[in-house]
Amino acid sequence: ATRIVAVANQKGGVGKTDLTVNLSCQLAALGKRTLMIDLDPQANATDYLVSPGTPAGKSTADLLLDDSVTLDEVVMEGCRENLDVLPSSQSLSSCQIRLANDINMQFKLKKKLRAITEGSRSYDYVFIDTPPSLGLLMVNTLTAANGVIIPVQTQYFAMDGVVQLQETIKKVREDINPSLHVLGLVLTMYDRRTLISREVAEKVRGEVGERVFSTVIPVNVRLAQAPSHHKSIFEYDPGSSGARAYRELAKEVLGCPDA
Amino acid sequence: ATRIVAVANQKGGVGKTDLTVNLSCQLAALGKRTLMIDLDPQANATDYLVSPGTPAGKSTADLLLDDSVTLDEVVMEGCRENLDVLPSSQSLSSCQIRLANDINMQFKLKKKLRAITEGSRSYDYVFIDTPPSLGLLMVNTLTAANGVIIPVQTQYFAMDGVVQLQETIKKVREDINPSLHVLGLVLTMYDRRTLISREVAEKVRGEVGERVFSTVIPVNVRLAQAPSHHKSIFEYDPGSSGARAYRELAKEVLGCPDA
Ligand SMILES: Nc1ncnc2c1ncn2[C@@H]1O[C@H](COP(=O)(O)OP(=O)(O)OP(=O)(O)O)[C@@H](O)[C@H]1O
Ligand SMILES: Nc1ncnc2c1ncn2[C@@H]1O[C@H](COP(=O)(O)OP(=O)(O)OP(=O)(O)O)[C@@H](O)[C@H]1O
Ligand SMILES: [Mg+2]
Ligand SMILES: [Mg+2]
Repeated sequence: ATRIVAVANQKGGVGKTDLTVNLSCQLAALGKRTLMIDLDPQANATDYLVSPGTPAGKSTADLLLDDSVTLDEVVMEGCRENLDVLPSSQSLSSCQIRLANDINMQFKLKKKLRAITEGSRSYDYVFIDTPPSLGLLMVNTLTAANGVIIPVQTQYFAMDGVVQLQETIKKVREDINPSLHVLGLVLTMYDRRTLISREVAEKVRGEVGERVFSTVIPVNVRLAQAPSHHKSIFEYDPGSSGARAYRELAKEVLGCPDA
Repeated sequence: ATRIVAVANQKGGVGKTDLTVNLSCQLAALGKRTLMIDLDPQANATDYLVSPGTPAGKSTADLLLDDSVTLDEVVMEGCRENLDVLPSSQSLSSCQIRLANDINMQFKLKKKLRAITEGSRSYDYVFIDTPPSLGLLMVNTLTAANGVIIPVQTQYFAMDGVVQLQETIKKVREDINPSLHVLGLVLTMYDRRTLISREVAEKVRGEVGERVFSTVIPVNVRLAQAPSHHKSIFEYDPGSSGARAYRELAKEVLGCPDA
């Protein structure tokens, strides 16, 4: 069965896009048929992997706003070997307003993904990059997904946001999507020289009910540079600490039991 | 006249909260009567400055959702000398949905701030911390403010977001708030050892139409630690590079011409 994984945290700048892109690329490199969906109007994940100047076709905005648009029309095939992409665009930001009065607004993504769950497109993994908000795009994502990975930056404000997200996931699971479960938390932007990173890491491991992956994504400037070259960390600097961390994380994710 | 300044950037984790808190504290310390408004449902700015265990009264959620609640009922006076705070709470996140059908939804904050602009409460500066989104809370902020400071993280994804925000500000200025103007951009989280920081800083200074403040906020772990002690950077480590940068920024902000 296809693992449809939301990469979610409503706190900004915690490494959601970095994780979605690099985990998708590594699983694809390991032979898993992977689809990366960019559901953030800022389209950072799209910008990261897709070279500038690539002609823009339809985006996830069209997929959510136009009932007649199909997944097949939007998908960019072979962005990397084994990796397809559903690109985002800024027009996705009007989504919240335009769908606000549609009674089926939270099911838009789920319906379009039937091409995968019930149809002819088969993927092993689908990863969904989300914006820093608990609004309509997040609700669509949690309604359509069966798993959630939560990147948690090892800085002071991390815990509050996680608790609120867990409550939102619980509500979606109870009301509309019983298959939704948290695959785990990933500690990100870890700076082992600082006490605050170590303190937050211990606090998260100690207090959170879900699994916290053993792999920690370190602060590594190579990760910040790779997007400007439109290369995954493996293409840009395969020997870097960032690349090594994502290889380890991919192994852990592959080892996740089906819930 | 009161300077009502939105601290805005829809990109997450670029230092909005850090800037709002520390700039408010420094201007208050210099003798300016200052009000800090937390308009982010994640309430990081509130958490930063207000000690845990302080009894929670009303929040900006009540101010926006309840027409009968006044500014006076919500304000926490004397959070620091010369500094008052309008605290946020998680209940602000239901705001977008609950106000969606209210025809006057974008004027809620502006009306409540009349207690300052037309009434008896006088402040020299009002700073508004905003969430990473261009939704209803941002529209309320831009409708009520007369100035905008845009923190820009010196990393690859910085420029796209700035352009979209500039367009939003322009639209609000033309349609409903002619007094709205950008005071300037502040380069944040600058790491002078990395090429990417220097490249993004040059690009922003070279391409952006508005003023870019000379002061740059450096990456400084003391800034990341201060919130966990509920102290401004000046209380926590007045000799740090972060504290020195915010003192310089406060001088530049005081020197801003009235538009
Ligand atoms: N481990 C890391 N080391 C160094 N830089 C990183 C790391 N992870 C991410 N970055 C950089 O930090 C910035 C924020 O990361 P990213 O965009 O992945 O966060 P996000 O959670 O997707 O943000 P948003 O909430 O705005 O979508 C980006 O410029 C990214 O390249
Ligand atoms: N110059 C800096 N050096 C080191 N750490 C910083 C710096 N500025 C901010 N931080 C830390 O980085 C994290 C993100 O900063 P902050 O919360 O101010 O960003 P934000 O733009 O308000 O994020 P959001 O979009 O989620 O509201 C916080 O943990 C903060 O303490
Ligand atoms: Mg992102
Ligand atoms: Mg903030």
